[in-house]
Amino acid sequence: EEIVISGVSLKKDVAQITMDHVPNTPGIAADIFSRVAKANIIVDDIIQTEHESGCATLSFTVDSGELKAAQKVVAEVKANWPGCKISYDNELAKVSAVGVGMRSHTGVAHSMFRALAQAKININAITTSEIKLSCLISRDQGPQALRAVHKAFNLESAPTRQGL
Amino acid sequence: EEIVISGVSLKKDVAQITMDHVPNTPGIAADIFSRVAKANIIVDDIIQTEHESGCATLSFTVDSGELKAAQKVVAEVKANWPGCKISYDNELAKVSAVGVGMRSHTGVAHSMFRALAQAKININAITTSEIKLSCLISRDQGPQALRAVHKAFNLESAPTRQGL
Ligand SMILES: C[C@@H](O)[C@H](N)C(=O)O
Ligand SMILES: C[C@@H](O)[C@H](N)C(=O)O
Repeated sequence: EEIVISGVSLKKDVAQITMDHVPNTPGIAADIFSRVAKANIIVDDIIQTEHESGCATLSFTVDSGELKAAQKVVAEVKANWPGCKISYDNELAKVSAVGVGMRSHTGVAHSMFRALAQAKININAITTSEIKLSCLISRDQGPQALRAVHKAFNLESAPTRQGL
Repeated sequence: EEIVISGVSLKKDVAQITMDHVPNTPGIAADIFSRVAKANIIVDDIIQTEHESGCATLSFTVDSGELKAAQKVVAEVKANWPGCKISYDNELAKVSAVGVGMRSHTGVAHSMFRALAQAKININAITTSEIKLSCLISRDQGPQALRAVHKAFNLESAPTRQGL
């Protein structure tokens, strides 16, 4: 598969809010995001996985500056579903490989994950779309991750700085 | 925020492989995807969240027809990390809202999740990018979900059928 990566980018100030043990029933995500929308919080990515136990892990990312507002909203969620475990991480960055024609992520994922592994960088979260593969990593490893992924795709030009 | 959704799409035959309790240390994702790449499996989305206990949930989607090949690869992963719990779901579809200028997903997410909630459709997984918000739902609710989300964004033209 011809991998056509046109660029690698780094978004530096990312904060993530994770809600673990959220009930996996219709209406929960709508309730959470109606509160987030009411508080006018700008959300970057939303990631959800589900677990065998019938609950889900739902997390979203915001710019670091919006974390306080997001924490207030999510505290309301906790009041509704006391069993849900909430955690925050305000030390993150997002490194992304962008390319058109990524009919499948297999080759891109393999190259990108290997580049981060060889640089001893842990991947905290992953999200993909047709044109982009993004990994959340710790902020202090951002520049190193950008260089490692950039090299993995043999891109000669300087990487673009801000989130594509 | 002016939400500019240009289309809603439905990808019908989606299968998801979920690996729960995966060690959250550098190199694990690279190892999994080197096996997936070797088996020439075409991966659609990759979603990972992490848990407080120091492990992660990593899942990926393939066309239903590739599930068998993916199961073989993932069985090797299980042999490496016996503590990891693997589950499959071959009854999924992916409904997506696509639009440019989605600087933030807040408004789109709220509308889409509310539309699915009102149609009593459960959201199994979520993944986003700048131009797209996707939800995995059960395959038999696909057409209903497409109509509900399409209506939520007041799109007059007929929805596009296959995954955008
Ligand atoms: C967890 C949450 O996404 C739930 N499954 C819902 O449909 O709202
Ligand atoms: C779980 C997996 O993504 C691991 N954190 C890694 O970096 O490979």
